[in-house]
Amino acid sequence: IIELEALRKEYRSGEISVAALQGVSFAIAENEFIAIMGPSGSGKSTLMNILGCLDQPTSGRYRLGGREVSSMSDDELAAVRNRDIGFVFQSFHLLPRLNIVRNVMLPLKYSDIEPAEARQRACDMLARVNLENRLEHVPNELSGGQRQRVAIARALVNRPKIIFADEPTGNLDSKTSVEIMELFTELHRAGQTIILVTHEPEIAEYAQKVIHMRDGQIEKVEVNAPR
Amino acid sequence: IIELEALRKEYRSGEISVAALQGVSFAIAENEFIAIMGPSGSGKSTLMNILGCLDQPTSGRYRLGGREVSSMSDDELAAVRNRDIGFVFQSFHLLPRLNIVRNVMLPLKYSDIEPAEARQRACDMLARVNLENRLEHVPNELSGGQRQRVAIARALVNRPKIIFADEPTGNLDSKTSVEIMELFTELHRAGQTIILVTHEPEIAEYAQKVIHMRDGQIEKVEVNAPR
Ligand SMILES: Nc1ncnc2c1ncn2[C@@H]1O[C@H](COP(=O)(O)OP(=O)(O)OP(=O)(O)O)[C@@H](O)[C@H]1O
Ligand SMILES: Nc1ncnc2c1ncn2[C@@H]1O[C@H](COP(=O)(O)OP(=O)(O)OP(=O)(O)O)[C@@H](O)[C@H]1O
Ligand SMILES: [Mg+2]
Ligand SMILES: [Mg+2]
Repeated sequence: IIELEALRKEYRSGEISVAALQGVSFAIAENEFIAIMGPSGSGKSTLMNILGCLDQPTSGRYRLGGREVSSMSDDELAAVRNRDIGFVFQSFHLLPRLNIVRNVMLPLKYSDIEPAEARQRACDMLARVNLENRLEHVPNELSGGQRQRVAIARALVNRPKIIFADEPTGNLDSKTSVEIMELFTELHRAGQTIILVTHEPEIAEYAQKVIHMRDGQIEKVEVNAPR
Repeated sequence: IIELEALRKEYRSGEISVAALQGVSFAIAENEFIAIMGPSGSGKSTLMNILGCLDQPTSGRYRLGGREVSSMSDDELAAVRNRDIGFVFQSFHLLPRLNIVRNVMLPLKYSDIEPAEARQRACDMLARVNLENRLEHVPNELSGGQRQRVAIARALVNRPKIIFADEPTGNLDSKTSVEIMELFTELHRAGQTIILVTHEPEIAEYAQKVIHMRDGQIEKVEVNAPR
């Protein structure tokens, strides 16, 4: 479902050029559960943003579901982002003025789901991450880990084909982290493809394979023992 | 150096009232290294904000260096915050339009240190967290873990008496986390008092004591084996 060939990403500002990705190639099959690990600054979020169609590579090819992403129209890209992809950002990106139900409803805005049904789905998803008693709150009235859970709920509410999660348990205590990983495991068993970035080995163990990155390249791929 | 007596914090918005701290009492001696752990939403950041003089309790008493914080003037509070306290925020709070050197220099602005000296200290601190090759960058040109390290550098640059660090390794890979904890250990040996919130037991092990919180209260205090 995902094929990357010699992907490069360079950031330029004036004279300074930062090579964030230096030739990344791999393939991910449908319904795989992949973890990505690597040092701070090794290119994990940059890679995730390109995979999630939020950014473009400087060179190289990215095929999603067999289609060349660079040749998709803006409308096609928007449809893919909205319908097929769920993204949990490392820094959450919640809208500060909306309460958490309305934040979680956002991905459903362009779907053909009725507002009442959308609201119900958002509330259900928030209940699944144990936030049913905070529905009227806005993000800055919540703890770091509560905001992280809202970001997770929002990524899952449209039941996307592929879930990209960038450090989804970074602000969560061990018990809550296990609850979130059990939720991901359940979604994986139901058919979803999951790609998650983590720096914690115990979290990476929930995946089938672990891609190790260093300095913008893939260093090795490990296969986990089946659970 | 820190004494808390029956501290309570309640957030009110209209009808809804959230009891974030429900009677917290403890004391921390000078040059202690304390970790605070607990489930997401248990009140850790709320407690840190009150200890760091960034917020006020609803009731109860907080004495810092023997002085009642609630009876300090605004000027005295500002002086304490600027000179005696260094704070690493769970969500970093870096200024987006300043490059990282100028972000790290901020706490020195009201000190009697010359700008050239302040700039040198900021660069040194950024080198200590391995960011010497990113000095001209602004926060959104950096990875999550790089921003976290800028937040750490900024908290340390004025050599504060007390360091409060709220999840300082949440976005860092294991190797970088160890480097940061070795830096904190070094500062502790040099006399600083350190209070850090973490959800990772391996990080809490660097401290002398671990305060466990649950539902806005202290559940228990563990003493670590000496390292
Ligand atoms: N401004 C606010 N208004 C209402 N409730 C709030 C506000 N800020 C925090 N809270 C609530 O207070 C409780 C404690 O929050 P706090 O941020 O201290 O938790 P925490 O232990 O740091 O959690 P985490 O590990 O998720 O960061 C949470 O239930 C949170 O929803
Ligand atoms: N807009 C930008 N301009 C310049 N350099 C950038 C920009 N965004 C990211 N970088 C650089 O690209 C590299 C990779 O960043 P990325 O965010 O992908 O790292 P990461 O592996 O996610 O790190 P972390 O684990 O700390 O989140 C870093 O060295 C970073 O400084
Ligand atoms: Mg990242
Ligand atoms: Mg917190």
